[in-house]
Amino acid sequence: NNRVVSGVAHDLNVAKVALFDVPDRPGIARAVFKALADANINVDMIVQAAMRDGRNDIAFTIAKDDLSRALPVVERVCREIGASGTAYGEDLAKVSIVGSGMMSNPGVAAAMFAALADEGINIQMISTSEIKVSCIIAADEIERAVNALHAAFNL
Amino acid sequence: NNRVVSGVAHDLNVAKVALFDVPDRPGIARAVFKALADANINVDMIVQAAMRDGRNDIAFTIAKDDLSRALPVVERVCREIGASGTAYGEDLAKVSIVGSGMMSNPGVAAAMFAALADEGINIQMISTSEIKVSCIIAADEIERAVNALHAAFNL
Ligand SMILES: C[C@@H](O)[C@H](N)C(=O)O
Ligand SMILES: C[C@@H](O)[C@H](N)C(=O)O
Repeated sequence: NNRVVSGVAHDLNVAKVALFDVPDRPGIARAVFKALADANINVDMIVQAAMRDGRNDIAFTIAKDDLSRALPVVERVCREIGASGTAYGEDLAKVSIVGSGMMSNPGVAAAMFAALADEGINIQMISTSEIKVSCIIAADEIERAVNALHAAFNL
Repeated sequence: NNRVVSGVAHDLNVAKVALFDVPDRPGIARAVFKALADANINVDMIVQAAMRDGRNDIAFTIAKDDLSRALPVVERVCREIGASGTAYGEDLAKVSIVGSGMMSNPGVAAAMFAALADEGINIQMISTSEIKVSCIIAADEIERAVNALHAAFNL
C-alpha cells in the first residue's frame, strides 16, 4: 500500500473561481484563460466536467491574493462569452495524494474520497493526473484531512 | 518555450461518463468511485468543477472497453444518491501537454486551448496537475490536435 500512494500534499494558498453555463464551443476555454494570463494571474487547477444542453461549467483555482484581481477579469469574460454567472470561494485548501502506483489501482481515488467522507469533509472540486488526485476542501478541515489520508494510506 | 512544455501525449482508448446534479455533501464521491472500484473498473481522469444550488456534476474517463460494464454501475449509483441523470461519450481521445515549467507560466494552458480553438476543436473535459494539462476531444480530431500542439510549443 505504501508503494501505491507515496505521500500527501496540501496547499492553503487557494481560492476557487467558477463560470457557469459557458457555451460549449471552440474558443471559450481560450477566452477565459487568455484573459487571466494577460492579467498575469497564475492558474493552478483547471476543471471542466460535463456538457449539458450545449453548456458547460469551468472552475479553476488561483492563489488567495490573486482573487481580487481575477474576479473583474472573470466577470468581464463571463459577459463577453454569454455565461450565466460566476462564483468564487475563499478559505479553501487543496489536499492531494501522490503516487506512481495509482494508475492501475481502481480503488485509490475511492479510498481518498472515503477517508475524507469518514471525517465529514465535503469535497468541493476534484482534479486528477496519473500520479495525483487533488481535492479542494474547506481550509479549516485541512489538518483532519491530512491526518485521515496519512492513516488511510499508512503514511 | 521548449523548456516549459516538453511534450504532447495522447490516448485514444477513452470513454467519458458523467453524473449530473449529485448532492454536494460528504460521501457522494466515495459512493460513485467505490462502486466503480468494486466492479474493477479503472478510472483515469476524475473532474468535479463547481457547486450550484447544493448540487455538483462529476465526470470521469475510463477505457473504451469498460463502458458497457461501467454504465449499469453508474446508473445504479445515480438512483441511489439521487442524482438527476447520467451521460456518456465514446469516440473520444485525451490530449495532454506535459512539462515541468508550466507551474509559474500563466499562459501555457491558455496557449494549449488557443491551439485547439484555432483548429475548431471543441474541448469536452479539462483536468490539470502541476506538470500536465489534459483535454478530452473527439477521437477524429486527435491528429490535428497533436500537430497543432507540437507547432504551438515548438516541439
Ligand atoms: C467549454 C469550453 O471548454 C469549450 N468547449 C471550448 O472548447 O473552449
Ligand atoms: C459532490 C461530491 O464530491 C461531494 N461533495 C463529496 O464530498 O463527496
